[in-house]
Order: sequence, then C-alpha cells, then structure tokens
Amino acid sequence: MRTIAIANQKGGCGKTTVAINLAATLAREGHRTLLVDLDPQGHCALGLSVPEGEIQSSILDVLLRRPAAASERLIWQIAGHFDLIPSTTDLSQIESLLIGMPDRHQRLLQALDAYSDQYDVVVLDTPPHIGVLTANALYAADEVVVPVDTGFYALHGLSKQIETVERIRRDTVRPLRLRILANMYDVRTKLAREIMSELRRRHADAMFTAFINFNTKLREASSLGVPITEHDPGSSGCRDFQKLARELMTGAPTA
Amino acid sequence: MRTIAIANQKGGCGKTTVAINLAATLAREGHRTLLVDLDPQGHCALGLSVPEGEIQSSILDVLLRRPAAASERLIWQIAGHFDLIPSTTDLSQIESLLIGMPDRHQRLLQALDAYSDQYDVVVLDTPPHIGVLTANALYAADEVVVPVDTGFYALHGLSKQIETVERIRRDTVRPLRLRILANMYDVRTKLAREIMSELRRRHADAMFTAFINFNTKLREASSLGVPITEHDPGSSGCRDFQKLARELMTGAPTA
Ligand SMILES: Nc1ncnc2c1ncn2[C@@H]1O[C@H](COP(=O)(O)OP(=O)(O)OP(=O)(O)O)[C@@H](O)[C@H]1O
Ligand SMILES: Nc1ncnc2c1ncn2[C@@H]1O[C@H](COP(=O)(O)OP(=O)(O)OP(=O)(O)O)[C@@H](O)[C@H]1O
Ligand SMILES: [Mg+2]
Ligand SMILES: [Mg+2]
Repeated sequence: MRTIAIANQKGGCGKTTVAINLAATLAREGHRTLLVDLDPQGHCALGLSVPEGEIQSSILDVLLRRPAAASERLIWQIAGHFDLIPSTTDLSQIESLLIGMPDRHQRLLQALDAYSDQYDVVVLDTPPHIGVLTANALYAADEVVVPVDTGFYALHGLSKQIETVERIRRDTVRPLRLRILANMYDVRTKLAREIMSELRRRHADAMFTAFINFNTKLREASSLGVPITEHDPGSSGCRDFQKLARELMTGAPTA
Repeated sequence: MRTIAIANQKGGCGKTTVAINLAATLAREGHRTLLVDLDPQGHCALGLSVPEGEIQSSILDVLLRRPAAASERLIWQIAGHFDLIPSTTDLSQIESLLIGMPDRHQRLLQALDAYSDQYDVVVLDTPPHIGVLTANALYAADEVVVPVDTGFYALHGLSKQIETVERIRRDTVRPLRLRILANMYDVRTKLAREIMSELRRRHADAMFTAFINFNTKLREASSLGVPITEHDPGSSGCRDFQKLARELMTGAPTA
C-alpha cells in the first residue's frame, strides 16, 4: 500500500481538487483507493456529495482511537475501488485533544496499518496550516505531492515549504519522496509561463512532468459533487489527471 | 482609529491581495494606514518588495512584548500614509510561545493602542487557519472583511466561518461588524454568476455592494512587489478597490 499526502501551507493552490481527482483517477485505473480528509473544512465530503449531516464517524474518531460502533459508517463508498474517510469541523479540536501525547504525530500511521490489505493507494488531503494534522499526514505518507498554483506567492513559499516538510520528517527513518505539481496552469498568461519556467529551473528534479491546466470543468465538477472522471470523462482535465496518475504509479512520465 | 481584519479560513480566497490593495487605496484616499501581517507566510512583505532577509523586528516581537531596539526597524514605509508591520516564518512558533497565557488573545489589541494617534485605519492580514493569530486579529478588530472567491468550496464554508468569528468574539463587549466581499469574480463564468447570486440571497445584509473582479493585473502587481495603485492606477482593479474603500469608510455604496 502506498500513502500519498497532498500538502502545501499556501491556501487555495488546489490540494482538495488534486486529492479528489487523483484518487478518482487512480480508482478508474484499477487501483483500490482510499481518500482520507485531514482538513476540518471537510471539502472532500462536500466535493463528493457526502452529506455532512450524515457523517457520524470521521477521521477524528480514528485519530482519537475511538472505535466506530457497528451502526456508524466511517468509510463511504464513492465509486468502484474508491472510498472516503471524511472529516467534519470537529476535527479542528484535535490540537488541544492531543496536546502532550508523545505519539500524537504517529496516530494516522498506526491507524492506516489496519487497511494495508484492503487498499493499494491512500491519498491524504491536508489543511493550509502546518500543525498536528499535517504532521500526521507527513508521518504516514511514503510520498508528498505539493500542488502549486502558478502564481507569485505560491512560487515563493515553496522552498520554505520543502524545508518544513523535511524538518518534520527528519526524525523518522523511512524516506519520503517530495514532488511538485503545477496546477491551474494557463498557458495564455505570460506570468504563468514565467512562473512555470522558474519552477522547472529551481526545482528541476522535484517537478512532475505532468501538470494540471486551469479548467473551469474542475470547478463545475466540485459544485456538482462529482470528480472530473464522472463530470466530463473526455475533458482535458481528465487527461491531465490520467497523466499524473500514470507518472505517479510508474515513476515515468507519459507522452 | 478603525481596525479592520481580513479573515477567512478558506485558503487562497484573496485575503492578502485584499489586505495589500485595500490598505494602499485607503492611503491614496488620504487615510493614514497601517497594514499588519499576522500570517507566518509573510506575503505582505513579499507583495510589497520588503526583503525578508532585512526584517529584524516583526509582529512576533510585538505579540511577545519584546521592544524593538532603536536600530531595528519594525515599521516599513511603503508609500505616503502607508506603513507595514511585517511577519516572518518565525511567527509560526506563536502557538507554543503563548500556550497557557490568559491574555494570549488580547496581545494585539493592547499593542495597537499605542498607535491610535498615528493612524486612522489598521488593516490586518490573517492566515488560513483559526488559531491564536486569527483570534488576536478578531479581538483587535472593529470590523471583519471576509473575502470569498466565487467558487463552490468558498460559498459552502462561509456560514461556518461566520459562526466561528461570532463564537470567538462572544466573550467581548465590543460589537464586531462582519461583511462579505466577493473576490475573483468573472462575470463570463456561469458558475461564478450562480455563486454570486447565491451569496447575495443567503447573506443579503452582510454583502458589500462593491466586489473585486478577477483581474490578472492584480497577480502581476504582486509579482512586481507593488500594490495595484502603483502597478496600474487606471485599471478596473484599481476602481474596484476604490469602490470598496469608499463603501467601507462611508458606510454607503458608491455608484
Ligand atoms: N486546475 C484547476 N482549474 C480551475 N480551478 C481550479 C483548479 N484547481 C483548483 N481549482 C479551484 O480553485 C479553488 C481552490 O482549490 P482547492 O479548494 O482545491 O484548494 P485547496 O488548496 O484545497 O484550498 P485550502 O487551502 O482552503 O484547502 C477551488 O474553487 C477549485 O475549484
Ligand atoms: N481579484 C483577483 N483577480 C485575480 N487574481 C487574484 C485576485 N485576488 C487574488 N488573486 C490571486 O489568487 C491567488 C491567491 O490570493 P491570495 O494569496 O491573496 O489569497 P490568500 O487568501 O491570502 O491565501 P492564503 O490562504 O494562503 O493566505 C494569488 O495568486 C493572487 O494573486
Ligand atoms: Mg482544501
Ligand atoms: Mg494570504
């Protein structure tokens, strides 16, 4: 089982959009996929038509080691090979609930162990804040995908973001592969082209060859509560995520 | 002196862009304006060409009540009537540095008192996370501007965001006015039009009449390290911020 964290402290760079659509695409390609939402905003449930009012058990219970009663559903089936463990706003209490616990960063790593037979890939969505939730994601992950909108603020925060990720993981022995994914790329905008070539210059080894274009169909899909694989299977947005999924799973970019 | 917090837990909705350009526009209109960055990402300094390496004293020192030595500059002059107190990444340590202190949410309110003769308006940029930094901003503020990109996730998180703001301020006696600002509006996109009318329907009393259109000149301005008032004084982006500044200061929308 491979665990992939989608993380970037910069807000609005597309973490949730990448998490949902990458998970949906991996599932379409036949990988048994679990999406876990570690953001108290709970946008994975929202973007996949899971009604927040009906979420009885969530990732908060998993991190607090509260077993779900048989009647309380923790895992929601989204599509074939595609399940979700959602979050709710209660998750924002986690910092104070885990204060002082020595293993507070390893809770997710320990919990995911139980699923290693059922899933091939786990995708983790994270909040725009370096705290106990993102630390849990980074401890549990084998690799990190850092989405970067091709804007000025996103480019500049990146080196610090990479340092932060490496600092959090320094005291564990498992290697963590970090790769950068350009998102919301609009080839018609000069600034975006400049930022993209700057990203490739500064972070050549860490950049995915695949990138996600700016595409209003991705926004529409989230407002309809479905991944792009369902909203518009033939769109360029879908192809962008297929290239990403293949490069991620095979290690080699597709033409 | 009026203190205005720019806050929204949703990442990337334009908090920093609104904070910088609103402050610059208020200064142009003759109001003595102080911009304070409470986000450890430090994007106010970055977007205003203040070199992070030269920031010796920052908002962290203010919150920790460490007086700046005479030689260490805390306040940077950006333009006429427009000053900045920047932040650096060290600010992310604030949660642990203020743990257990009973007045940890009132530090900024107390510190800004000292500036009440020098400035007419203080604008506060905040991080995309409800924690001690945003709490300090909400305690110090007389009003809150909540920027909302006209996207699906931003619309849905809004009611919870408003509840959170009201909960944090419940135990103080000073009233706090909260208003919603539509940002990144692209009238050509059907989804954006739908979201805008939904915003106006659900939050009629709280919406500014003024709104900020999607405008690549705002992105360009930040990459050049200047506010829109300098990058392109005649642009529609500039006019959008003038309407906002006037509605904010007079209480009445401009035609
Ligand atoms: N490639 C894309 N093309 C067009 N719109 C996009 C793209 N990726 C994301 N978006 C839109 O940009 C906005 C921000 O994306 P999203 O919410 O996924 O970012 P995030 O990093 O998860 O935000 P947060 O920091 O709040 O968690 C959303 O409205 C989303 O629909
Ligand atoms: N009206 C607008 N038109 C076009 N681009 C915009 C507009 N407002 C903001 N942006 C761009 O959108 C991106 C996100 O904006 P910004 O960084 O100001 O949001 P934020 O809420 O401060 O993010 P964070 O949650 O990380 O603090 C930036 O690249 C910015 O230049
Ligand atoms: Mg998100
Ligand atoms: Mg910001």
